[in-house]
Amino acid sequence: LQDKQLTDLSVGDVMISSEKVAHVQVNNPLEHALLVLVKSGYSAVPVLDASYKLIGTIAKTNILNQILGLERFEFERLSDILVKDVLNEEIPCLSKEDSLLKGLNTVINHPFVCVADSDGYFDGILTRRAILKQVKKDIYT
Amino acid sequence: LQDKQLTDLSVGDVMISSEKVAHVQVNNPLEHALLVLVKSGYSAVPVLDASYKLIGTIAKTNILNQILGLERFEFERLSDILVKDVLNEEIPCLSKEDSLLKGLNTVINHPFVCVADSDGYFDGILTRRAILKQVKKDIYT
Ligand SMILES: Nc1ncnc2c1ncn2[C@@H]1O[C@@H]2COP(=O)(O)O[C@H]3[C@@H](O)[C@H](n4cnc5c(N)ncnc54)O[C@@H]3COP(=O)(O)O[C@H]2[C@H]1O
Ligand SMILES: Nc1ncnc2c1ncn2[C@@H]1O[C@@H]2COP(=O)(O)O[C@H]3[C@@H](O)[C@H](n4cnc5c(N)ncnc54)O[C@@H]3COP(=O)(O)O[C@H]2[C@H]1O
Repeated sequence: LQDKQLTDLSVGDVMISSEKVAHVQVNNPLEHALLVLVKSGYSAVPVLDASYKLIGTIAKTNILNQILGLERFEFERLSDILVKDVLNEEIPCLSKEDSLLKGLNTVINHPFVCVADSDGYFDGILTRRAILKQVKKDIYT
Repeated sequence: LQDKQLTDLSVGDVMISSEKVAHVQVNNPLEHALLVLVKSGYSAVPVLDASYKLIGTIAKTNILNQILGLERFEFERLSDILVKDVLNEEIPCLSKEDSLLKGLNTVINHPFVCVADSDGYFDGILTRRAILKQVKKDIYT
């Protein structure tokens, strides 16, 4: 892995694997999801179901947009709305075996891309930072 | 610019210039800053002073962390706190003349980097997306 170039690597070689990825459950209330996002410091995280299948992603923007009323942010509504009502389902998805080059193409428009297996189980995320570190390695060798 | 490689370009060649960058003012209340962030959809933006000098950056996380009380998000406090009390001042900064290679090194740990001139006036931002688009160009040519 040390001497491999971006074009020889796969998504699985550099992704952050699932056990290290903060996520929320599809049936959590938004109040819980916002707490996870604020405490983890991440702007968006994957959304999984109870069997750890990938359902989509959720971002602070989605949650705050949902409670933005005419005069103020209506924070009391956070306990009434569920993640499943607000999540992004139209998300790109990669498999561990995909080339890192395909990963590069996908992160051009997405800060991170979810990785799942053929049955839809969540494997991890490919981040822009992981790609950029590899690019830097390639340039300096 | 079309045929130049990443190693031949400067930050100024690919940055988003200041007039296209959403920002907040150092004396705005957090309520205004959060509205700008939610409506623009950006997770973080630069903070400028009245003469358009670069002061720092502010992110949704900073604002939400500030109002996270023991039991709930205390949204009513948003009108009492100013951007200057919460902004990040320890930020990397580039100049238009810096090489894009130096820009690549900096975006490894920052989704975007502010660009300012020698007097501290805000020139624009260098984003990861701009760098990744150039990397893709280089690989396919
Ligand atoms: N706790 C931390 N420690 C050190 N650096 C931190 C950090 N939190 C954020 N960063 C830096 O800020 C970038 C943007 O984070 P953001 O949360 O907006 O956007 C993140 C977040 O939405 C997601 N992400 C990254 N790691 C994650 C994880 N372990 N669990 C869940 N989501 C993650 O992927 C996006 C892109 O991540 P990437 O690493 O390329 O880029 C990260 C990283 O460079
Ligand atoms: N309105 C929009 N239209 C299309 N795509 C959008 C978008 N808003 C966000 N994105 C996509 O999401 C990425 C992360 O946006 P984020 O707001 O977390 O993080 C952004 C934001 O904090 C800041 N940023 C980008 N453009 C900005 C602008 N015009 N004004 C102020 N801040 C900006 O730079 C960070 C990295 O931007 P980058 O372009 O690399 O990466 C962007 C872009 O790929």
